[in-house]
Amino acid sequence: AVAAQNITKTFGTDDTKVAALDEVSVTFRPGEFTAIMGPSGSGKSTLMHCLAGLDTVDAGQVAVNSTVITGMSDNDLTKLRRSHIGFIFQAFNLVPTLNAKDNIVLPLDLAGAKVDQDWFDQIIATLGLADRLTHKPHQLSGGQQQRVAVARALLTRPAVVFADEPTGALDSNTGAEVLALLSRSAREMGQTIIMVTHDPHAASYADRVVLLKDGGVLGHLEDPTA
Amino acid sequence: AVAAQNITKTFGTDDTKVAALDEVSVTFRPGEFTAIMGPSGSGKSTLMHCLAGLDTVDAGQVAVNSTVITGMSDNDLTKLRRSHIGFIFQAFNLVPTLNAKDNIVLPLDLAGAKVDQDWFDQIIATLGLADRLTHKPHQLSGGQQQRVAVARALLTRPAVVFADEPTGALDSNTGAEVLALLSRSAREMGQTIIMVTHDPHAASYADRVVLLKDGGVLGHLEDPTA
Ligand SMILES: Nc1ncnc2c1ncn2[C@@H]1O[C@H](COP(=O)(O)OP(=O)(O)OP(=O)(O)O)[C@@H](O)[C@H]1O
Ligand SMILES: Nc1ncnc2c1ncn2[C@@H]1O[C@H](COP(=O)(O)OP(=O)(O)OP(=O)(O)O)[C@@H](O)[C@H]1O
Ligand SMILES: [Mg+2]
Ligand SMILES: [Mg+2]
Repeated sequence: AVAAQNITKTFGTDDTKVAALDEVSVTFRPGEFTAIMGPSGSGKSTLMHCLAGLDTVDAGQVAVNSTVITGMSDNDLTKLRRSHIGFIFQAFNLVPTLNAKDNIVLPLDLAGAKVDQDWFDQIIATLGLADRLTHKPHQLSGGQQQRVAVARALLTRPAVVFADEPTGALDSNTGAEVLALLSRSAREMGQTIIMVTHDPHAASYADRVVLLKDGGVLGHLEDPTA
Repeated sequence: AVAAQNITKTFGTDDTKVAALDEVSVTFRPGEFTAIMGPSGSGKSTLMHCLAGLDTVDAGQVAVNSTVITGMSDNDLTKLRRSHIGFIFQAFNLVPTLNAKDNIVLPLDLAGAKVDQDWFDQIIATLGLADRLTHKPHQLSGGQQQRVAVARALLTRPAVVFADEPTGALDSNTGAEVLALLSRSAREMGQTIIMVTHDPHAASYADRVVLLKDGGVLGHLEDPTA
């Protein structure tokens, strides 16, 4: 459902120039749960942003659901992301002026689509957010903000879910709820789950692990166990 | 070096009202490395902010280095924090318009103090930031931003270091460097280290663990082993 072919991405100029991705090729299939691991600064978030069309590549191409997104116009990219992609950002990226509930339904509002109330209630219950829906981001703990970001990405039932360290701010119990939810999304709803994590326990929920190092793919692990 | 006596903290009004801390008493001694653990939303960040004088309490009192800070003026609080406290925020709180180096030396600049160049070089080398000093926060990975926040808190050699999930965005190797640095700061420099973490491995570096739940102290663990 998502494929990168030989993608290269360089940032900056002169003394901030960094080769963040160096000829990376990787494919993610429908219903597959992949964990991406690697040292801090190895290019994981950059890879995720390029695969989701949030950033452009300097060489190579990216395809989502058999559509080549490299070279697509901003308008078409936005429409594709809105209907097919959910993204849980490493820094959450919540809208500070909206409360938790409005942050969560924002993608649907922007698409002019209705909220599936049952699914909304299920996600909120699983993530323990029922009594925080009217709080704004600054009135939430770090882990609560992270869970709002998770709910926002899952509510639209997108074909592909990108999760950039989705349990980084969570205790083990709350983290397990998030991982179980992502795992069910892959197995029962056939979604493609691509999760960056530093936590080997989180990676053990995945079907396979892709290892990055210095902007390149170091290797793969099938069926990881913590 | 830091003591909280029966502190209570309530946030919000009406439907956002939350009793974040409920009669919490805890003492931290010089040279002691304490980990604070507990579920997401249990009050850890709130406790840290109240202990550091970044937020006021509604009842009880807080003392830092035998000075009662409850009721202190903003000016006096700012001076005390600047000379005695280093804080690594859960969301990093870096200045977006300054590069990494300027973010790290900012507290010293504001205090009109000189940078100890040897100590600066040591910290930068240990945290692997030497080739990122001219990058601005948006040009850094999540883990690199976190390490800049760690460097900023340690450069001034404060009597008390508050670390709110200082390894949340780091891979295990980089995280181990940060934990070893904090541990050395306690043992060799006699600093008081107070670290919030969700990671039992990180907690194992501490001399003891304080457990929070629903705004109250659930218990203590001495000499934790992962
Ligand atoms: N300004 C605010 N208004 C209302 N409630 C708030 C406000 N700030 C924090 N809270 C609430 O206080 C509680 C404690 O928050 P705190 O940030 O201390 O939790 P935490 O233990 O650090 O959690 P995490 O592990 O998720 O970071 C949370 O339930 C949060 O929703
Ligand atoms: N705008 C930019 N300009 C210059 N360099 C950049 C920019 N954005 C990212 N980088 C660099 O690209 C590299 C890869 O960053 P990326 O955020 O993908 O790492 P990561 O693997 O997600 O790390 P972490 O685990 O710390 O989140 C880093 O070394 C970073 O400094
Ligand atoms: Mg990252
Ligand atoms: Mg917190």
